[in-house]
Amino acid sequence: LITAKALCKYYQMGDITVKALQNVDFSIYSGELIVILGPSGSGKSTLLNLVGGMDQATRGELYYKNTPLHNASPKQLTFFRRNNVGFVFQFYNLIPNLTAYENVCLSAEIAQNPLSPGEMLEKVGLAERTSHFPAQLSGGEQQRVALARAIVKNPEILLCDEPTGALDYQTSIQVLQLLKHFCEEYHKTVILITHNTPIAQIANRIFYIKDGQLSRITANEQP
Amino acid sequence: LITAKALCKYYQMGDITVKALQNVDFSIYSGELIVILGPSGSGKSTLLNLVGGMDQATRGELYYKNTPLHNASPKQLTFFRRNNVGFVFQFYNLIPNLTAYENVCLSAEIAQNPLSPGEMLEKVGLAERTSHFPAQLSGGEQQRVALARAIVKNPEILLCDEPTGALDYQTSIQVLQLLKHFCEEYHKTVILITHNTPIAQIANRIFYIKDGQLSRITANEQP
Ligand SMILES: Nc1ncnc2c1ncn2[C@@H]1O[C@H](COP(=O)(O)OP(=O)(O)OP(=O)(O)O)[C@@H](O)[C@H]1O
Ligand SMILES: Nc1ncnc2c1ncn2[C@@H]1O[C@H](COP(=O)(O)OP(=O)(O)OP(=O)(O)O)[C@@H](O)[C@H]1O
Ligand SMILES: [Mg+2]
Ligand SMILES: [Mg+2]
Repeated sequence: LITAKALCKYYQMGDITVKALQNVDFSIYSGELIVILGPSGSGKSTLLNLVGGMDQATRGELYYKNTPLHNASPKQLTFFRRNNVGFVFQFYNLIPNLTAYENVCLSAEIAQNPLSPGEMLEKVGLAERTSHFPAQLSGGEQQRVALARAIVKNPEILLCDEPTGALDYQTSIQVLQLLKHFCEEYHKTVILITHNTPIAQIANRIFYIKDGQLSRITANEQP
Repeated sequence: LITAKALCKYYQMGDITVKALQNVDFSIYSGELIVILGPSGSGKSTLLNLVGGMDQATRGELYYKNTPLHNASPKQLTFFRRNNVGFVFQFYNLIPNLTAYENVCLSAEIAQNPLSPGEMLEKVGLAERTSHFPAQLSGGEQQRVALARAIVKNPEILLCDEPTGALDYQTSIQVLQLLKHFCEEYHKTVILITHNTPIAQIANRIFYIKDGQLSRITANEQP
């Protein structure tokens, strides 16, 4: 479904070139749950942003179903993101002047085959917080609305950047089970960033990132 | 140093009253490292915001060195926050159009007895990112600048809301050791929110919060 060849992302900071990603090669297959694991600053968010068409590579190739993303126009990338990708960012997910329910509904409206907003909010345990605004929700509650908003679009690819970082163990398990269920039941591809190693157990394969490079890929026998 | 009696925070949402905190009683002593532990939505950030003078209680009493905070004027609260409290929020800590170094310097400028900005950035492992803007830093790097910015003020009380939520194990340990060192060496009071139980090991005492109430307090023999 997704192929990367010699993918690079460099930032020029005065005299210094920051190599956020260097020569990354991989393939991701439809229906897989991939975890990207690595330390702070290693390049995980940079990689996710490239795969999701949120950002473009400095060098190298990136394909979605054989369509090149690395040299796509901004218009083509916007089309790709809207129709094929659901995103849970590390921060800043929600529209501040819409309620939780309205945030999820807005996302459903721009989708081709959306799921039910009320049902998604119930699945993340927030049935009683639907009329709250983001500022009236706890950090973890905001992140759960963000997940409901991404999933309701029913996208082919779900990209999640540290979705459970601000959530306690119990809520994390609930959210991860929802992701796994979404991946298996609807045959979606889920790519999940975490620095929390036990979480990686739910993956089909784990991509280890260190200093901007893909150091190894391991497969989980029984995720 | 800090005393709370029957502290309550309620939010009116139409017909429903959300009891974010209910009848919380505790004392915190100078030089203690307190961890507030509890599930998502249990009231941890609400409690921290009250203690830090960022918010005011609906009912009950809150004292800092016998000075009441619960009925202080906005002006008095601003004075209290500026001179006595260093804060690391769960999100939105940094000024986006200042570099990491400038963010920490600004904080040092408004303080009475600041520490060295360059030194604090080095202590959080970001000596090579000082000229980066927040948008050019990873999630974990931003949080580390936020910590440097809070500590450089040399405040009596340091309040940290999930400071290591977005950080990997190694960086978390580095940051927590810095907090513990700051607490012991300068005899400061540190209050730290986490949902991550192993982190609570560094505390002198742990405040367990559940459904807006302080369910119990335990002491660590050997933190
Ligand atoms: N816009 C930018 N300009 C310059 N450097 C950047 C920019 N964005 C990221 N970087 C650098 O690239 C590196 C990788 O960043 P990235 O955000 O991908 O890390 P990460 O693995 O997601 O980290 P974290 O776990 O802390 O979120 C970091 O060291 C960061 O400083
Ligand atoms: N401004 C507000 N208006 C209405 N309800 C609020 C407001 N702020 C917080 N709440 C509610 O109060 C409860 C406690 O919120 P709080 O942010 O203190 O939780 P928390 O323990 O910090 O959670 P997390 O670990 O998810 O950050 C939550 O259920 C939240 O929905
Ligand atoms: Mg990141
Ligand atoms: Mg919170």
